[in-house]
Amino acid sequence: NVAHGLAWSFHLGYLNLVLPRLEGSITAFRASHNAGPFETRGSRKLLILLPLNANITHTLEDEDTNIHFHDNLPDTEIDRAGVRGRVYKHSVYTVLDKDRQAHHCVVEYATPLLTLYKMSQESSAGFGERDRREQVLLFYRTLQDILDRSVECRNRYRLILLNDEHEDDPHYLSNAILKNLDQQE
Amino acid sequence: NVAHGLAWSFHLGYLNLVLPRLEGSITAFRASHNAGPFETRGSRKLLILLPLNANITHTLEDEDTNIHFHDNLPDTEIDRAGVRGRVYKHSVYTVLDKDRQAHHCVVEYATPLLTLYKMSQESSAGFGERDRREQVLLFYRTLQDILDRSVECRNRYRLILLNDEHEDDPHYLSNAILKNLDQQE
Ligand SMILES: Nc1nc(=O)c2ncn([C@@H]3O[C@@H]4COP(=O)(O)O[C@H]5[C@@H](O)[C@H](n6cnc7c(N)ncnc76)O[C@@H]5COP(=O)(O)O[C@@H]3[C@@H]4O)c2[nH]1
Repeated sequence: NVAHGLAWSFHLGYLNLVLPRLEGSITAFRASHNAGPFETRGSRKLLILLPLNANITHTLEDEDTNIHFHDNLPDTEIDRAGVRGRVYKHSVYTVLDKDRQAHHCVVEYATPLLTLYKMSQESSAGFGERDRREQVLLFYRTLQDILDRSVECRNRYRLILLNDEHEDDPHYLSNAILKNLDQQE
Repeated sequence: NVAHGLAWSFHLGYLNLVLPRLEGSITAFRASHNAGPFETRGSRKLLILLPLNANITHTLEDEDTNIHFHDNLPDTEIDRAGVRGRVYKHSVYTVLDKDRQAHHCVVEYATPLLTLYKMSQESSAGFGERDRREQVLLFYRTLQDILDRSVECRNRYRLILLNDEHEDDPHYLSNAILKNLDQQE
């Protein structure tokens, strides 16, 4: 079960490293930015997008005109497996709601879903398009379980499962993100 | 089979991105360094270390006094899954042979093995220490197959499988690396 291993890898090799450092990065970011991001509205959690069809884009603004890249958080450098100062970073986005109010948040897609998507396109990977949706759900549930039991990661993230039946809504993504901000602030 | 998915993830999410760019990074690196690294001896391939026991260290010099960190190659920045300008980099090491001659090479451990190692220590991951060695071999064979069939990655890497029965040899790692340089230069 590919998704099981990818969820563990995502936690052990990424979330477990970056989530405990996220608060510190946001504090350093606010100290160096005048416009007061995160002060009024937004989230200090890492928002992790999980599209059910695993179809990940690399640039969020291409998905929704209410989403704009704001800036990157300061880099975190960690010596990892022989790579000196491997860089881990997150991007801050401004999301406009229907009243044109700006909300700042740290959001990104769950990178391992890109692997699931590409594997389903490689005939030699032994993994088809029909397996993909099921694997995304398995990834989501496994990751939820792991994170629920992780003291270091608690309350520092939100997993946002994205349905793919929204082709006609140009603000589906910003709405999904905003819904997840309201629930916590 | 966790190792199967991790090998695909390592290729699709990393090697397929960085190997085609490696030659360019090394050329840029040599242009900005006087001491002529890579000129006399060394390798322009990415040397990927795979210890059979999946026991990965983060700092190669701690493993062998004949290995010294030299510098990092220039960063590559790629927009990935919502992270703007995600950084990919490699470290260059100087490896001394028994005649104290210095060889430059770009070497690192296969990071997914770290996931295998840590999963074998987490009881909730459903993956024990006995499975680990078998999974490392499966990772190695799967990765070999994938890379053999990849035109973009051909001849730009070497997979170095490391036996773990060498506790008494303080220069096991540098010897393993040097053996892999001779075979190609
Ligand atoms: N968003 C995001 N930002 C990151 O910096 C990052 N780093 C890792 N990950 C994801 O976490 C998980 C564990 O990472 P690991 O390092 O063990 O495996 C990684 C690692 O072995 C290798 N790799 C990827 N990026 C790098 C890198 N910059 N340097 C070295 N190796 C890398 O290729 C594997 C797959 O990478 P991704 O497919 O991008 O997703 C990874 C993976 O799902 C990240 N996800």
